[in-house]
Amino acid sequence: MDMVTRMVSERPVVIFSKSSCSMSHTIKSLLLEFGVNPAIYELDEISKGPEIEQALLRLGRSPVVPAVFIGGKFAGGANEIISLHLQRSLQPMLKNAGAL
Amino acid sequence: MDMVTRMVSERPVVIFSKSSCSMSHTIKSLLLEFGVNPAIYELDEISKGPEIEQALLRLGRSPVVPAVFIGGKFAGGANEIISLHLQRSLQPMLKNAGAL
Ligand SMILES: N[C@@H](CCC(=O)N[C@@H](CS)C(=O)NCC(=O)O)C(=O)O
Ligand SMILES: N[C@@H](CCC(=O)N[C@@H](CS)C(=O)NCC(=O)O)C(=O)O
Ligand code: FES
Repeated sequence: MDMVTRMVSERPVVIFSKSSCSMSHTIKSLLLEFGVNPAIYELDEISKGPEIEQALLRLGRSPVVPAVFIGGKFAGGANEIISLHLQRSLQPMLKNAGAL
Repeated sequence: MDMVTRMVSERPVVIFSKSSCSMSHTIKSLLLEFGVNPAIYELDEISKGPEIEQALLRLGRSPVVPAVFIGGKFAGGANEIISLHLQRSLQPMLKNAGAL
């Protein structure tokens, strides 16, 4: 199991972010407002950041941040999470993953 | 006259951006839709990028990008430009600066 697969299966919601990125900030705030308690990895602040970034790029996630995993599966970047929210399907996804 | 002051007086609209930043991309697209022809400086791609970034930080612009100057004066970052647009005051500003 590679590093990212292991990290995303540890919590119902996992967010890969950069602290200097306002789009990442927007997505983190949106998910926190639902009351979920995501694992947040700031790739520009943690020592394994560059390694995780490479792993995400290998998974085909480019550009890299924000990247949101729900229930161990890639749910999307900023555009996808905002669309899911507007279609009112984000809350059921979070519930099914046991995040709510 | 410092470097940034000189750069922003050369064209009616000047945008400091980073090519890797989706918020910068949004603001560039918004201004291009008005039909203005801004000078765009991608600070992560040009050799003087770090020097310009330092000059913008010294002017008090933090976080740095996007930074929009209209008629030689600082008009704001993403939040300010979006608010000006929603208040319908962006178009008159662009007209007064001779950008439209
Ligand atoms: N449309 C993408 C935008 C993602 C994006 O552009 N991410 C930028 C930061 S805002 C990025 O990862 N840039 C490369 C980098 O920062 O290393 C989304 O919906 O998430
Ligand atoms: N709220 C600010 C957001 C600006 C912002 O957070 N900019 C980020 C990139 S999205 C930045 O400059 N981060 C530091 C850097 O990239 O060096 C605005 O309205 O422009
Ligand atoms: S780096 Fe600017 S929005 Fe992400």
